[in-house]
Amino acid sequence: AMRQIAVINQKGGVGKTTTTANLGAALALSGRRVLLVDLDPQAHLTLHYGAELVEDEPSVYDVLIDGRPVDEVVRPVGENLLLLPAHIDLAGAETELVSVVARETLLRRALTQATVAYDVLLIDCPPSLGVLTINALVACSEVLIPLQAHFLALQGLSRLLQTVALVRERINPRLRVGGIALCMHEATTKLASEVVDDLRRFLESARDSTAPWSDACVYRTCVRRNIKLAEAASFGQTIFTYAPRSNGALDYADLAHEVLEHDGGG
Amino acid sequence: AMRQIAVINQKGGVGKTTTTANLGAALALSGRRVLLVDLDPQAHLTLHYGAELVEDEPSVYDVLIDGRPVDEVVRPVGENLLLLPAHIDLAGAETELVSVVARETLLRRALTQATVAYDVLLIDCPPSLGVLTINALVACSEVLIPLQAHFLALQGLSRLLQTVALVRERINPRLRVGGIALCMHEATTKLASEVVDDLRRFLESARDSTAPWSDACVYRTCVRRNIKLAEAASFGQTIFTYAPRSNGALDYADLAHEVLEHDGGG
Ligand SMILES: Nc1ncnc2c1ncn2[C@@H]1O[C@H](COP(=O)(O)OP(=O)(O)OP(=O)(O)O)[C@@H](O)[C@H]1O
Ligand SMILES: Nc1ncnc2c1ncn2[C@@H]1O[C@H](COP(=O)(O)OP(=O)(O)OP(=O)(O)O)[C@@H](O)[C@H]1O
Ligand SMILES: [Mg+2]
Ligand SMILES: [Mg+2]
Repeated sequence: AMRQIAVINQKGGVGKTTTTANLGAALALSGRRVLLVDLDPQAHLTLHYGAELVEDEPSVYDVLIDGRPVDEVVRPVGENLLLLPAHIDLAGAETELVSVVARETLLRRALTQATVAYDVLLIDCPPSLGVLTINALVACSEVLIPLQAHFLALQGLSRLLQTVALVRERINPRLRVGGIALCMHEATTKLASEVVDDLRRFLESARDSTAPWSDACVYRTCVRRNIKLAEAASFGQTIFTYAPRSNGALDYADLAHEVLEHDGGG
Repeated sequence: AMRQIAVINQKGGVGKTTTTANLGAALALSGRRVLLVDLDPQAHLTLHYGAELVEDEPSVYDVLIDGRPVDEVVRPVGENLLLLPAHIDLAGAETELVSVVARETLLRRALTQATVAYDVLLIDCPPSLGVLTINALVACSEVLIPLQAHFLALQGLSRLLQTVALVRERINPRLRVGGIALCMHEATTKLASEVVDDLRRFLESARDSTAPWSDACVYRTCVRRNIKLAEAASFGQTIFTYAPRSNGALDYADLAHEVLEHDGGG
């Protein structure tokens, strides 16, 4: 079954882009056809693939605002790997789309009309719960939440889940939370183990409910803190090209296996 | 002279809130009267001081949207330390203020009318360059940029500086960049030293220009990565209360000395 996954967390700097880039690459290496969408005006996913746009090249901004076909804008960035790039002008979307009818469904409609074939869609979101992130929640059937096991990073989780519940109730009934991926993980710190315990307890308590996170898990694979993941981005490469035997490569390969196994929604 | 400092970087998770909370506390310990403003809808600075708001308590949202006086909303959070707290409803400001006349000057006007006395104003901003961050740039005379020495964190700097230049040209002629503070610093990594060299070269090359960053520096004090800084936040404490002899406390005390010395704009 096709997987459409929104990578979301309004907390900044928790590993959304690094996860989208490297999980996408790991899934492509395992033979899946992957479509990556960069929905962050900072265009960091686009940068991570060394695909920085020059002035007139179309981006996801043109898809959302002018209805440009996705097929014309996507570009290959690796074997089994396509990217719908972002550009800085996306920063204006929040205010430009204020009075557009059904603005939350623009991305879903554009992707439905696209003919490019993929097995997995991964959307990298900006650190906010504004109109761009809502577009990703409407376009996808599943949410993956990268999270750093720090107090400030945990704080926003309930608000994020409320937003998911609202989008599911009002616009996208198939939306559910697939799982939480622990990123930049430092397992030996007391803070990390306390936060992880809190998370697992919270998800356990929701098991019998009808909440969109009732069958969500904390993925067993923790992506360990590893400077090579940050270095890879600076070379416009995935961890599998830059340092294929590093912890970062092992962790994202393991996470990819787990995400494929945990196809909860089916 | 009074210092009014906006703590800004649209890149997420680079240490904005941790710096505002602990630099503010260090300045207060050195005898300055400090006013902290939480301008992030995630209200993390408010949380960092354990000052989470209950339902009807006023916040900076009421100051901006309803013109509530700052004097009625600030609350003491320590000796020499006042906080103008945030609340989640601030998330609507971006769209609620779209058609408000002179929306960028709301915070400056509210602070000008306030009678609370302070020597240093520190404003914690959200990870974006939207209307809330612009309000901070208009209200302040100086910008402090927390930055993680990673490639993705460096990428957004030129756009941030362009925004500062635009605000200075059109609304706030006294605005200048004070300095860049390296946060979560891992000095032994090659990536960090390359990024720091790039930064210093960039600022050197701007010395003789009229740019708002022509006398900006990279602060000599690097705030080292130290889990106690994340732990302190989870206890609603500053690093000086939670772990006064840790590297985090030493680094933020040193940074405070440097910021006070480097009173460039005067
Ligand atoms: N496991 C890791 N180990 C070390 N560094 C990491 C790891 N994951 C991400 N990083 C680095 O940490 C920083 C934050 O990660 P990233 O940019 O992916 O987060 P984000 O959630 O996408 O941020 P934003 O909220 O700004 O979009 C980046 O500089 C990245 O290179
Ligand atoms: N020097 C440090 N050492 C270790 N952890 C740190 C350090 N500084 C900040 N942190 C932790 O890193 C995370 C990101 O820091 P912080 O929340 O201050 O960044 P921010 O720029 O304010 O993020 P946002 O963009 O979401 O507002 C937090 O969990 C914080 O506790
Ligand atoms: Mg990102
Ligand atoms: Mg913050």
